[in-house]
Amino acid sequence: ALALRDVVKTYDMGTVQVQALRGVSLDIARNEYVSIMGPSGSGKSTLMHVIGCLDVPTSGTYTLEGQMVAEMSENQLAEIRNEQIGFVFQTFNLIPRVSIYQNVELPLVYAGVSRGERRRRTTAAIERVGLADRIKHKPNELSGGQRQRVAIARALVCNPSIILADEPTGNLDSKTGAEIMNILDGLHADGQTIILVTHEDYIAKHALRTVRLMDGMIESDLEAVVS
Amino acid sequence: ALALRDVVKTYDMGTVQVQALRGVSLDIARNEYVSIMGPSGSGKSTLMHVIGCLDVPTSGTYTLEGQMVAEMSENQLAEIRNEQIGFVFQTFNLIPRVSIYQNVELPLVYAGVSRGERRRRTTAAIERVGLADRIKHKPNELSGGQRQRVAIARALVCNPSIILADEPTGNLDSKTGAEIMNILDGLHADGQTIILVTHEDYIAKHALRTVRLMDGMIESDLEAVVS
Ligand SMILES: Nc1ncnc2c1ncn2[C@@H]1O[C@H](COP(=O)(O)OP(=O)(O)OP(=O)(O)O)[C@@H](O)[C@H]1O
Ligand SMILES: Nc1ncnc2c1ncn2[C@@H]1O[C@H](COP(=O)(O)OP(=O)(O)OP(=O)(O)O)[C@@H](O)[C@H]1O
Ligand SMILES: [Mg+2]
Ligand SMILES: [Mg+2]
Repeated sequence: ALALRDVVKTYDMGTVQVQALRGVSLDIARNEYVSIMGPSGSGKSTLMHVIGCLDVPTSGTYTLEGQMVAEMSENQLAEIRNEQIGFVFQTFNLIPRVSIYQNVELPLVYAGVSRGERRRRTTAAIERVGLADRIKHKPNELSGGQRQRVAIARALVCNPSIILADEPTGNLDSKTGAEIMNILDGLHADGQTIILVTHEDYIAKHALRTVRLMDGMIESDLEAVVS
Repeated sequence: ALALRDVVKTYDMGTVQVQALRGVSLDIARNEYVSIMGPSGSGKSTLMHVIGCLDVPTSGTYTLEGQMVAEMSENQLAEIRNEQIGFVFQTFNLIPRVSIYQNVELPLVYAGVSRGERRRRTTAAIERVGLADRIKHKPNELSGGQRQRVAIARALVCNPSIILADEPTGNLDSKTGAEIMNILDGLHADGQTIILVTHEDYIAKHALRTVRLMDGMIESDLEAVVS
């Protein structure tokens, strides 16, 4: 489904350069379930942004479904970001002044889905993450874990084939976290590709392969032992 | 050190009322080490905001160091929030357009600390959370876990006697999280009062007492068994 070759991402800070990714090569096939782990600052979110077509590598190539991302048109990229890839951001990135209903509905609006169908899918997504009774709240009228769940609902509402989840349970208690993992496991069983960043071993165990980053490079890339 | 009696916090949403806290009573003595746990949305952050004098209860009383918070002057409250209490927010609440150095320095500026002393204490706090090489970065030029550590450094820079940490390791890998817990354990050994919200049992175990919330009420309040 996707292939990165020698991807480098450097931030130029004037006096110094920060090398967030230092030559990452990675293949992920369709319907894989991959966890990405590594220390704080090791490049996980940067890698996810490259995979999600939200950030351009400084050098190296990224091929998605057989096509070089660097050669795609703006329209193509917009559609990929909105409909093919569902991104749960580490810092949620919700729109502050509108309700969570409108936050979750937005990708469907961009996708040109009809109003009745939008209503049906938006309410279903919000119910699935247990927030039906908070549907009119704005993000700042929610708890941290509730905001995280809105970000998850929004990422899933277009039924994307690739789900990128950057620490989706970081703000959730174990029971609510388990409910979210059930959703992701179910999507994987339905054929989606799941890539999730996590700091927790017990979350990473839901995946079938674990890629570990260290200082912007892949330190290990291991299939899970099926026991 | 602090006493809450029958604290209620209600949010009026027009058509419906959200009862975030439904009558919480709690005593915490000086130099206690308390963890607060409970499901997403159960009222933990709301409780922390009341304790931190950042939010006023709808009813009930809050007494801090023998004085009713409702009777304090604005100046008194400002000093408490800035110098007596160090608050690590669940969503960090950093100032986006200035460097992390300026973010961490700000409480010292408000406290009227001299420039040389501010420099010394700000750099020490930033070094203590392992971010010396990121000192000129702005918050959006940092990883999620790095931002969390800036929020921690800022909360500690005035050497406050009460530390309120709302999920301080949620975005950190286990090694970095352990370093942060070492800092908090050390502060407790020095005599500070530590109150931390966490979803993780192994973090809660650092505390000597665990208060569990459920639907805005205290479900249990237990001293740890020392083994
Ligand atoms: N400004 C607000 N207006 C309306 N409701 C609110 C507001 N802030 C919080 N709430 C509601 O109050 C309840 C308690 O929120 P709080 O942030 O204290 O939960 P929490 O225990 O910290 O949850 P989490 O573990 O997800 O961070 C939630 O159900 C939330 O929706
Ligand atoms: N815009 C930026 N400018 C400069 N440096 C940046 C920028 N964004 C990220 N960095 C740096 O790149 C490195 C990798 O960041 P990234 O967010 O990918 O880490 P991460 O592995 O997701 O960490 P965490 O587990 O803390 O979320 C970090 O050291 C960070 O300071
Ligand atoms: Mg990250
Ligand atoms: Mg909270």
